[in-house]
Amino acid sequence: RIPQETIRRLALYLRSLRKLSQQNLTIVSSSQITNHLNVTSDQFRKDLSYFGSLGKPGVGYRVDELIEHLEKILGVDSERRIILAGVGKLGSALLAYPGFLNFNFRIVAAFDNDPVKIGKKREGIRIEDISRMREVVSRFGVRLAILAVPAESAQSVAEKLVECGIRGILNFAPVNLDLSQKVYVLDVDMGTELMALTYFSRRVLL
Amino acid sequence: RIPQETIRRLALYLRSLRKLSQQNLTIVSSSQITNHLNVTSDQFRKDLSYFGSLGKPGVGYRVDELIEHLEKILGVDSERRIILAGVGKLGSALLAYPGFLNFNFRIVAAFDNDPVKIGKKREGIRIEDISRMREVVSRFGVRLAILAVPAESAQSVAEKLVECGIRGILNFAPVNLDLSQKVYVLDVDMGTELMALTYFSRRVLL
Ligand SMILES: NC(=O)c1ccc[n+]([C@@H]2O[C@H](COP(=O)([O-])OP(=O)(O)OC[C@H]3O[C@@H](n4cnc5c(N)ncnc54)[C@H](O)[C@@H]3O)[C@@H](O)[C@H]2O)c1
Ligand SMILES: NC(=O)c1ccc[n+]([C@@H]2O[C@H](COP(=O)([O-])OP(=O)(O)OC[C@H]3O[C@@H](n4cnc5c(N)ncnc54)[C@H](O)[C@@H]3O)[C@@H](O)[C@H]2O)c1
Repeated sequence: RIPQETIRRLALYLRSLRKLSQQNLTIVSSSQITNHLNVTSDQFRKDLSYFGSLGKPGVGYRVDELIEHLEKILGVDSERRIILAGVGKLGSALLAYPGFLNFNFRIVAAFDNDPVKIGKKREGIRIEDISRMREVVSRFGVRLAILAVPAESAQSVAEKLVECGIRGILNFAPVNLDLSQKVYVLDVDMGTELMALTYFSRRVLL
Repeated sequence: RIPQETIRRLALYLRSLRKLSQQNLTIVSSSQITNHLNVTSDQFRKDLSYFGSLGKPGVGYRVDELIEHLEKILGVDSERRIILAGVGKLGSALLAYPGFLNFNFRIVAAFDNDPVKIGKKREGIRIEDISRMREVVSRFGVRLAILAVPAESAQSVAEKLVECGIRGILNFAPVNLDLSQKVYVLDVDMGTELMALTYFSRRVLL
């Protein structure tokens, strides 16, 4: 099993390589790729070693080749459709975020249970009633969902997502979801991030 | 140096322990604390071992004692003031989020450069002009900031934050900030999270 941290770093390498390609660089060293990232060249080589050998020591890495390789590993070489559950303050901001398209993610449908919101269009997407989720998910063949409902309804909405065939949930609600092995949950907990920030910022060089 | 992942897990243990304390449990086992978290009891014991010995093998952990200990390590035993730079779609959602208070974080000031927004009140906070940041930061004695400005202004605004004495930045802009050693930056990159989700959700049990 490949560690989650390795996959997150691959995504950062992909972002760096895309920038280097915009600067018309064709062959780069590992330190050019990991510049500005808190990553050593050793860690970079170790991360890539999980996926076969790339680049030649002393010669460097071909930017276009490495981009293509990473896009395939990360599955962003083709469009990924996602659905959004909960179109509140955070959900609306996520719906309007153009950055997801940079990595081939497109929110194709959004669901809520607030009668005032259902039927309205936001960013070109009609807000659907949560009861219509199964029908819409199977029509679009979606496997991924963003969960942005309040903490008290997160577990029940997440169970509905799994029933509809969703296999990956990006969870913003500050609760630990208890779901079957059939689904992978990634939590984005901003409270946890701020605590980590507090801890490490107190230890920087003064 | 303690790994970032360990500190994130401590924050998750604290959240679990608070729930257990609400259920009036006074002594718990490590597996009760790590239940619903993708963490083994071994990992839990290893994480705690960085901070001295806690709990007795076979007897378990005192919930109130462990909560107090973790709150002190994570620095959430006293109020942490934070400022917000960028009050757009995401910044507004963060400003309205009550969850930060659960861990003693309070947004005390918000800054923007849009003349239409400056002077308006949102969630009880007056949006200030970014040029007044130094004065407000030193008045409140703030060390932490959330950065929610567009990617193209993130580097320059981050540099201003460091000049004002900010020592920790939670960065939502999808760029690698190049800052002095005096500041700790934690990136929340939702594109990276979605890529990791794509990778792992394709490998769950089918
Ligand atoms: N706002 C933030 O910056 C922020 C930050 C971190 C975490 N969160 C978390 O993200 C989640 C959303 O936060 P928010 O600020 O957007 O809240 P919000 O109350 O503004 O939005 C929640 C939305 O979910 C809908 N909803 C409620 N129950 C539902 C159900 N059973 N089925 C479908 N839709 C339902 C509501 O109608 C509403 O539109 C919360 O769990 C919150 O804790 C928010
Ligand atoms: N919206 C999302 O869900 C989302 C998700 C992931 C990442 N992000 C990132 O978060 C950041 C904010 O996103 P958003 O959707 O809220 O954008 P937005 O355009 O709605 O908000 C940006 C705000 O920053 C202000 N601003 C611009 N330049 C500034 C400067 N120099 N000084 C002070 N304020 C300045 C603008 O006036 C605006 O209010 C972006 O970098 C974006 O890539 C957003």
